[in-house]
Amino acid sequence: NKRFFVVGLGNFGYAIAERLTELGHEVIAVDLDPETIDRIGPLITRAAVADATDLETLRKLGGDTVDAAVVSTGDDITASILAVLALHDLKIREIYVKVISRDHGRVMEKLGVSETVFPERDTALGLAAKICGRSLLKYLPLGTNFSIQEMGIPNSWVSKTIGELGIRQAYDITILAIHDILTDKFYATPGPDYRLKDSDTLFVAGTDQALKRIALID
Amino acid sequence: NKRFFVVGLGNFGYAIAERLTELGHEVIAVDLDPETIDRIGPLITRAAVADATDLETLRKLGGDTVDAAVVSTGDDITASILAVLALHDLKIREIYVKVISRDHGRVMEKLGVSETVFPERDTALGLAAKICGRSLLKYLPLGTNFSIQEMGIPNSWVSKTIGELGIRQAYDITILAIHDILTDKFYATPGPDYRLKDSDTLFVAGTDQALKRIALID
Ligand SMILES: Nc1ncnc2c1ncn2[C@@H]1O[C@H](COP(=O)(O)OP(=O)(O)OP(=O)(O)O)[C@@H](O)[C@H]1O
Ligand SMILES: Nc1ncnc2c1ncn2[C@@H]1O[C@H](COP(=O)(O)OP(=O)(O)OP(=O)(O)O)[C@@H](O)[C@H]1O
Repeated sequence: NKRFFVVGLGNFGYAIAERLTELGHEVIAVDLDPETIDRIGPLITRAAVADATDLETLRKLGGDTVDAAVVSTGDDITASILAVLALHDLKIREIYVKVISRDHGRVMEKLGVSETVFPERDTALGLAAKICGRSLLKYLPLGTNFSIQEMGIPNSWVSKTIGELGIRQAYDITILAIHDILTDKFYATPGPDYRLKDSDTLFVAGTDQALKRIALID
Repeated sequence: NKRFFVVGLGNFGYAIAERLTELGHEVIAVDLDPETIDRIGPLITRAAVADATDLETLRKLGGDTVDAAVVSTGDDITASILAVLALHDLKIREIYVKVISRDHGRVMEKLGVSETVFPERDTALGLAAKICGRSLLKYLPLGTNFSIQEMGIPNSWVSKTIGELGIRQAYDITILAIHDILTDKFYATPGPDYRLKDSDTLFVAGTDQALKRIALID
């Protein structure tokens, strides 16, 4: 099992601190709000009211002993930057940051964090795909950057065969199976001659980047 | 193409209004903030400064002609409820709501909305699974007769390439990814030239019969 540091316990930080603990890992969390710390205290390894921009405070709490950190200080962009820099000083190399704007994301990429998430935007893109009738019905992570998802057929793929579309080469994803909604049949490992219908859904697997790309096709 | 109504243009509402437009649909959006409306105006079908809790205002803007609506009024839970009720009065049956807490979600379920999203929480759960590097799988059923499993390399496959072995054709399974145990790297959708090592494990997908057969190979 691993040890994680979570900075900032808004909805996102709180949920991830809880979830990592449920998954059997140790979580140390800090936040400026005593009520939040009191609420989460019993649920995780350790929680403290503290300013995460302060290097010595982080070190005292064991911030230098963790495998990875999550930074989610909400609207306070400066705090998120200072917290990332403090974590770098403690030699924490795996840092995930919840950002609140594209520019915030760009700053974090410049700082070399492992990954940024932008929940409002990421979820909006996912819901948009769904409500146009192209659903990402299931999403299953398989490893650090590899997952499976179920998706509807992009309009431009309807009536074409898998071979014609050259999906694996073009998008770097594998089609595991086709679910024919009308007959409720599964076609496992479909071959290149399978012709896609708009009533099909696909189970596809690949890296998150590849899966994001494929969700954007019309 | 479809027509959508978006109520509230925070990060989520703004992103979904933009994205639905990119996907070729019509979007009518309302918000209380004139600056936001000015910014999105040129990008979508129609944008207006308006209070979405007012039925007549929504009707005047064409709210009764849309296929579906998205409600994302942020912290104002009461506004979100009144907006949903107004949309119901306009006979809009497909309504998606961005909620800011579990209780907010429960209210929306009671109101019978199509779906709620809770971006901070949904994204946190997704990231948690990722950063534990958890492959959830030893064996994962995806449908009534379709599953994924993780397996070691049969001795007879070591040092052969995927192409040489003709695995898909011979065994009717798909190799989703190779997990190189020594480097802890995942190789998604490996190509035919990938040469198998005895320290690899494979994530394979197929019917249960196919997976059973493959487990018996030496
Ligand atoms: N320097 C800091 N050190 C520790 N915690 C901080 C610091 N700055 C801000 N925080 C904490 O980060 C949290 C951010 O939560 P807030 O609800 O503002 O934003 P958020 O990340 O947008 O939340 P959500 O995940 O709900 O969208 C607050 O609880 C705040 O106390
Ligand atoms: N009654 C209403 N009618 C129309 N718009 C409203 C109404 N009430 C609130 N809004 C709008 O909803 C938007 C909500 O955005 P805000 O940034 O507060 O929250 P949010 O949904 O949490 O944002 P984000 O998606 O960035 O997390 C605001 O721009 C506000 O003007």
